Amino acid sequence: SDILKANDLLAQDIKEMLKKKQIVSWNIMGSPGSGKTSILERLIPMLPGDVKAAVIEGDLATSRDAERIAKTGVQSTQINTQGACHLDAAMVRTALEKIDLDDISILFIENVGNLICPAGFSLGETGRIIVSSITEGDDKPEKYPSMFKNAHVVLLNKIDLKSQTNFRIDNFTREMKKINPQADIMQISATNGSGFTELVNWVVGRLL
Amino acid sequence: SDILKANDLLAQDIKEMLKKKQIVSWNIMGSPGSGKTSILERLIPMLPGDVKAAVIEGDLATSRDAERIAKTGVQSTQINTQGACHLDAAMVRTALEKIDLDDISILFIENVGNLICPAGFSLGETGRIIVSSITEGDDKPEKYPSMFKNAHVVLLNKIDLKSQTNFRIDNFTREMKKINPQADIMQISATNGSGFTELVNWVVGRLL
Ligand SMILES: Nc1nc2c(ncn2[C@@H]2O[C@H](COP(=O)(O)OP(=O)(O)OP(=O)(O)O)[C@@H](O)[C@H]2O)c(=O)[nH]1
Ligand SMILES: Nc1nc2c(ncn2[C@@H]2O[C@H](COP(=O)(O)OP(=O)(O)OP(=O)(O)O)[C@@H](O)[C@H]2O)c(=O)[nH]1
Ligand SMILES: [Mg+2]
Ligand SMILES: [Mg+2]
Ligand SMILES: [Zn+2]
Ligand SMILES: [Zn+2]
Repeated sequence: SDILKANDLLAQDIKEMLKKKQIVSWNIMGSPGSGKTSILERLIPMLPGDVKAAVIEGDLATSRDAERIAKTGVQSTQINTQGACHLDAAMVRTALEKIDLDDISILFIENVGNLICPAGFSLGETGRIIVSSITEGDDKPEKYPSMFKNAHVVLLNKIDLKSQTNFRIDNFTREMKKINPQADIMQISATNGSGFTELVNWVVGRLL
Repeated sequence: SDILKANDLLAQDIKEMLKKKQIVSWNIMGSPGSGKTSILERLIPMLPGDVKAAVIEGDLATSRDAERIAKTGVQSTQINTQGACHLDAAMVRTALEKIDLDDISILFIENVGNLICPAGFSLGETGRIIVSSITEGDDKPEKYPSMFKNAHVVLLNKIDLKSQTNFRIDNFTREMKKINPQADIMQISATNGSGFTELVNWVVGRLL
């Protein structure tokens, strides 16, 4: 449609601009409360000292997430979508004006909590990180395929709660193999740090 | 917009039709994996023997949820939205043709897992049940206000996991008081049955 086409043209501009500045960008998506902000809160302080990050936060309302991120010391700006269920390239381009991009090597964009709509809107990102918490159940890839199809990595968060759920990792990985065999899958816990050494290596290994 | 207006007209038809047949209908909404289907699986067998229910299941893909519900013995039909992020009145009217509405006193409609988009589309329901799992965090009402504003009841599910989270019930109820003081709030667990006697009474007390 025309809306999508206009979005993709703008996304392409953003992509080329970030590439010129050698900034890698990650569009972080997942259900409400899957742990996107918690993951960033733990990940950012673990980055090597010479790797500077900035964060664009997207929510319908409140600046709670941007405020949480700001406590880690990095640049953080909040987009409020006023009811829109996904970030789009126009919103991101406006937010980028509020960030000093010199010295930045990673841009994280936390999308609105939504396992469907954000999948359709490129933000000009290098790639997509999908956060799927084990408390949501292991059938999410087949029930929400468009979200998982384009993931570079799926972070299986809240792994600390696994023993209290009926989550079967082999079920999840089998479903992912069908729709997106290239995606990495990482079991992590933002609350106890499990899996974060591997996650930091994954992120740092993909710097430009 | 025109789309919303057309939807609301169709929803009104559904509403009047169900009212004539003395069928109460509940639009069940919540994030992916918040426990909507699990709640129905436990609730339906607990209904009094003379209270017949039917269920319309909405998902992007798969018939997994309708199959789970069918095991309880009630009529259950699956809508696959083919990518649409919410059910609308047109989809529900088509699904209603697959259900024998005689003898039914309750229609449950499980909406697509999404804490944003379904709020904008009336299905002709009597009212809305919002499922918010405590694992998602206690800031969801303020971050996703359109969903919580129109709830008749909020089911705080997965209360069995409360001790392993930082969920503060008073935070949640205080936020709900600001945006929707009329809504009932019930703490429940679909896995261990906690709160279900009260939930059954709430549902049965609202039969037509
Ligand atoms: N047990 C456990 N809880 C977690 C973990 N990660 C996050 N949480 C909790 O999950 C809830 C939601 O975390 P957030 O980081 O706010 O989730 P989010 O995905 O950013 O939420 P939205 O931005 O609103 O979509 C909070 O109560 C966190 O403490 C984890 O690994 N284990
Ligand atoms: N610990 C715990 N887990 C629960 C509870 N209710 C549901 N679950 C688990 O949560 C996961 C998702 O449950 P579902 O009932 O499929 O959730 P849903 O909201 O219907 O999911 P979608 O239809 O995909 O949006 C499953 O692994 C359930 O076993 C509960 O009260 N406590
Ligand atoms: Mg967040
Ligand atoms: Mg379900
Ligand atoms: Zn949308
Ligand atoms: Zn939508």
